[in-house]
Amino acid sequence: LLELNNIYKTYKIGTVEVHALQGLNAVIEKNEYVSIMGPSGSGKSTLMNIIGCLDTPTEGNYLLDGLTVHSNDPEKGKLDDNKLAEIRNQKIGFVFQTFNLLPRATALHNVELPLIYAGISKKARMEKTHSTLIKVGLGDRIYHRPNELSGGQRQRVAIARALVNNPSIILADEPTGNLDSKTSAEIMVLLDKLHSAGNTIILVTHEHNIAEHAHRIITLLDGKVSKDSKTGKG
Amino acid sequence: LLELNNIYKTYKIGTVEVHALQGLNAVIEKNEYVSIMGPSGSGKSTLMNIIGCLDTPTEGNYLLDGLTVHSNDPEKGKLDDNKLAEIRNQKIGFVFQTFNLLPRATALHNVELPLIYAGISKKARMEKTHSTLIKVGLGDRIYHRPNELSGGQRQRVAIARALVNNPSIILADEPTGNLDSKTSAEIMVLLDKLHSAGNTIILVTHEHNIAEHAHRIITLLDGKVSKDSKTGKG
Ligand SMILES: Nc1ncnc2c1ncn2[C@@H]1O[C@H](COP(=O)(O)OP(=O)(O)OP(=O)(O)O)[C@@H](O)[C@H]1O
Ligand SMILES: Nc1ncnc2c1ncn2[C@@H]1O[C@H](COP(=O)(O)OP(=O)(O)OP(=O)(O)O)[C@@H](O)[C@H]1O
Ligand SMILES: [Mg+2]
Ligand SMILES: [Mg+2]
Repeated sequence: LLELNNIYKTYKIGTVEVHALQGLNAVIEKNEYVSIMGPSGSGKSTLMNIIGCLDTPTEGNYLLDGLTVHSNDPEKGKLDDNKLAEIRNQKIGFVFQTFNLLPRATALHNVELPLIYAGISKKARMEKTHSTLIKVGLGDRIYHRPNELSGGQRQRVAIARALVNNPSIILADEPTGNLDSKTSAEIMVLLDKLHSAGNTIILVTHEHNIAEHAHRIITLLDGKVSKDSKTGKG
Repeated sequence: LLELNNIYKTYKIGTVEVHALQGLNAVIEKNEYVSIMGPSGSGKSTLMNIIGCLDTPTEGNYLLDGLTVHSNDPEKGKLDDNKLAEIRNQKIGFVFQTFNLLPRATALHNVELPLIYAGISKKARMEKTHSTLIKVGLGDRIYHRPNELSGGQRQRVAIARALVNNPSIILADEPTGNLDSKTSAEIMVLLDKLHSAGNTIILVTHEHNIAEHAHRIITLLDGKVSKDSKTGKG
């Protein structure tokens, strides 16, 4: 499904270069359930942004579903912005580490957005948005704006928004970081079910018990894969 | 040190009332080490904002160091905004659940701010800011802005900012939510040391192993204290 070859991502701060990813290689098949772990600053969110077509590597090749998203070879067809936006909206659901909600919109409208972009009718949008917010336990918070929600409630709005369009690839960056154990367990049940339904789940987490829901754990260190092993599940 | 009596906090969303705190009582002595736990939405951050003089209760009395911060009785001296700002700047260090960093300022300037408000000289500010950023492992990230930092690095800038003015009361709302186990352990060593040095630590966390660093755990449920017990430490 997705193939990352020799991926480099370098940022410049003034004259200093930060090597966020340094020659990363990974292949993830359709319907895999993968956790990504590693120290703070090791490149996990940078990797997720590249996988999710939100950012491009400085060097390296990224193939998604057979399409060349990015290539060192200018001859190979690279995807244009419209195509990338289409993939992001239809194939990928992204839960951001820092939520990235629209601050002046209600939880309802934040979750509704991907469906508006996908051209879904108002009636179908309302049904789907309501049911997804209920699934993450926020049925009684739909008209609250982000600053009228607790940290864990904002996180769940971000999760609902990522799932509302039934994406086949779910990228979740620390989805339970602000949740108590009971609510975390509810979210993991949701992700486990989506995996059983045939979707691909890639989740970044610092917590081992959350990572163990997946069938494989990829560990990053200094922008490279330092370990890649099965969890014994699946 | 701080005394909360029958604290209520009610929000209004349209016609709906949200009872974030419903008759909460707590007394915390000087140099205590307290963890606050409870489900998502149970009122922990709301409680922290009231303790930290960032928000006022709808009803109830709050005494801090003998001063009446808020009282139902209009006869009792309530603190004015200048006095509250002074307490916040000098006595209290607050690590916010969602960091609340200035997005266009560097890590250095974000951490420097409380010292500027306290009227500290430039030379002393630079020394203190640098050493605090080094303590949280960000010595090589001081010129990065928040969007040029990883989630865990932003969290550590928020921690550094809370500690830079040597406050005697440290309020930390989920300080390790975005940190891997090694970095979490480093931050907890820092907090444990600050406690041994005589300061008062109140930390909200969802993780039991982090909560167990404290000597007492207060558990909230639906805006009230549901449990209040010693951890066996200290
Ligand atoms: N400004 C606001 N307006 C309306 N409701 C609010 C507001 N702020 C918080 N709430 C509600 O008050 C309740 C308590 O919020 P609070 O942020 O204190 O929870 P919390 O215990 O910190 O949760 P979490 O663990 O998810 O961070 C929540 O149900 C939330 O929706
Ligand atoms: N826009 C940027 N400009 C400069 N440096 C950046 C930028 N974004 C990230 N970095 C740096 O790249 C490195 C990797 O960042 P990344 O966000 O991928 O880490 P992470 O593994 O997700 O960490 P965490 O667990 O703390 O979230 C970090 O050291 C960070 O400081
Ligand atoms: Mg990250
Ligand atoms: Mg909170």
